[in-house]
Amino acid sequence: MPRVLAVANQKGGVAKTTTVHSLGAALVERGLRVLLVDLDPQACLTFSMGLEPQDLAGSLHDVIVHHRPAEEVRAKVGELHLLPATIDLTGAEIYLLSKTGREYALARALEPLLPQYDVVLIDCPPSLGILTINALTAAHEVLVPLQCESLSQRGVAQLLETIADVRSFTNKDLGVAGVVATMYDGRTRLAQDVLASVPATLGLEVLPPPVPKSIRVAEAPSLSRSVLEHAPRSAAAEAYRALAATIAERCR
Amino acid sequence: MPRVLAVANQKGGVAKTTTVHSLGAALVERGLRVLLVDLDPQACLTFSMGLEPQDLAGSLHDVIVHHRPAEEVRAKVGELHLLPATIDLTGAEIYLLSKTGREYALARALEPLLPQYDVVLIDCPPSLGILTINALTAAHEVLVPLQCESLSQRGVAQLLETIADVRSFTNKDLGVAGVVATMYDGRTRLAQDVLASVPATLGLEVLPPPVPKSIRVAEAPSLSRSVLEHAPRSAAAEAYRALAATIAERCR
Ligand SMILES: Nc1ncnc2c1ncn2[C@@H]1O[C@H](COP(=O)(O)OP(=O)(O)OP(=O)(O)O)[C@@H](O)[C@H]1O
Ligand SMILES: Nc1ncnc2c1ncn2[C@@H]1O[C@H](COP(=O)(O)OP(=O)(O)OP(=O)(O)O)[C@@H](O)[C@H]1O
Ligand SMILES: [Mg+2]
Ligand SMILES: [Mg+2]
Repeated sequence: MPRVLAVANQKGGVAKTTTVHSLGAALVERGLRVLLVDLDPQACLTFSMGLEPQDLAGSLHDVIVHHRPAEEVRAKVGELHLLPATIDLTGAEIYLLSKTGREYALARALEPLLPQYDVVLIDCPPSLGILTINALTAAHEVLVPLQCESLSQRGVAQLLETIADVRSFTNKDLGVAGVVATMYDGRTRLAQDVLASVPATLGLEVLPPPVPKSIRVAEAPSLSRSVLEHAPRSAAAEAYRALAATIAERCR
Repeated sequence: MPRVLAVANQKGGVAKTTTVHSLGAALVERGLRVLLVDLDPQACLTFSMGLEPQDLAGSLHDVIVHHRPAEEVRAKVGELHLLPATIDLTGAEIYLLSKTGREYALARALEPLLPQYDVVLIDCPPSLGILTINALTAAHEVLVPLQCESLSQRGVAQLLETIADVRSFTNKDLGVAGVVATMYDGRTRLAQDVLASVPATLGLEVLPPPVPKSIRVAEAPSLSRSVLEHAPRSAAAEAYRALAATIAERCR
């Protein structure tokens, strides 16, 4: 059975999508079978993998609202598999709000697919709403991308409270894999201080190494590539490979 | 009557909050009376202004859900006035979804305060949900902060569709003031290309100057200051002052 990781942080623009895409690509390089799940109505992961709505057989919206089997909407980009999103997922959020068992919609949809994979990575939107709750309910562990700046750091405490709620009500075994320092600018005191304070202030492990800030990462989405394909020798690509090694180890 | 501007972009981390705070401070420097509205349950603007939930007499949640007068929850930090947010605003979002006239809650709450101000700036969350719809319904114009990278640029088309919807249904006079290039790294081809493509691909005006990427901006929130107070001579502070001059001109 695969390891299911929710990549979550309600602060915007902290590299959730980039981390899901890059880690997914790095795990596939190591020969693992990987499924990515785009749970954001803005569909940035789907776009970053080169898919437009007109290319899709369907999206997670159809799975959640119309109960289509997830396998029917699954897309494949090279060795990476994806359950794609479209803007209709906004409708799924509203639909779920009134449904009993609404936190389990994603977990139920994923269940038939799980035996086919070694790792499932879920890309969450920048909110702690019902879509993120679904990801936390379906996951074994949470991976928290952290942009090492003040506004990003303070949200993590709120996220940890939400994780505690999910443990009480819908997923008692939910763990926290740790924090990944993203778009890290090691030359600034601010980033160094924020990173150094994580174990003490948040009580979380920092999974090494930090992913350095690099224009190669920002360039990749418009080329429909992950940074591992766009700039395979870059420091950022190597950092995501090292993180993938850590995660692959934990997934045994 | 004041000019009401919604600062909106559903992409996360594109400097919506930073732009509201910095522009607000710059407009106050010019002697204008400014009200800031924190419409994000993550309350980053409220935090950046040095306010914690325990310091507050109340928040926008009480105004929207319990119909408290906005004046009762208004906070003052120096010359800047603020309608603060707390995480309870998540509850306001759910409350509004089932209410008739739900798009007008903010407009109604602001109305009694408007005569006291020259400019009102509304900080939106990273979504196109009911809170952002409230901001667009209450505003004269939308200001769109744009991080000059691919994932941020593609969301603006979606935002423009939402603005068109609001014009059809709840605010026929809603205008778009233009795009502000935020955290701009002028040395990279990517940022230059994205910025240059805005008029052609999005049909929007770019309000000069771009706000340069600067560690001074990222340092400011943890010191409860805007970049204008923290680093008044920095290029980023000067850029926000120039933008404030442009906006003050349009607000006559
Ligand atoms: N290591 C890095 N170096 C430089 N740019 C990066 C890096 N990681 C991510 N970025 C860029 O930063 C921006 C934000 O990243 P991303 O969209 O992955 O964040 P997110 O947390 O998923 O955002 P949202 O909250 O909107 O979903 C993107 O333009 C991305 O390409
Ligand atoms: N010009 C700049 N230079 C450097 N850092 C900046 C600049 N503008 C903003 N930042 C930093 O970038 C991060 C994101 O900015 P901010 O929180 O204002 O974006 P946002 O769009 O409001 O995010 P969200 O979508 O989560 O509400 C913050 O840590 C902020 O301090
Ligand atoms: Mg994302
Ligand atoms: Mg913000």
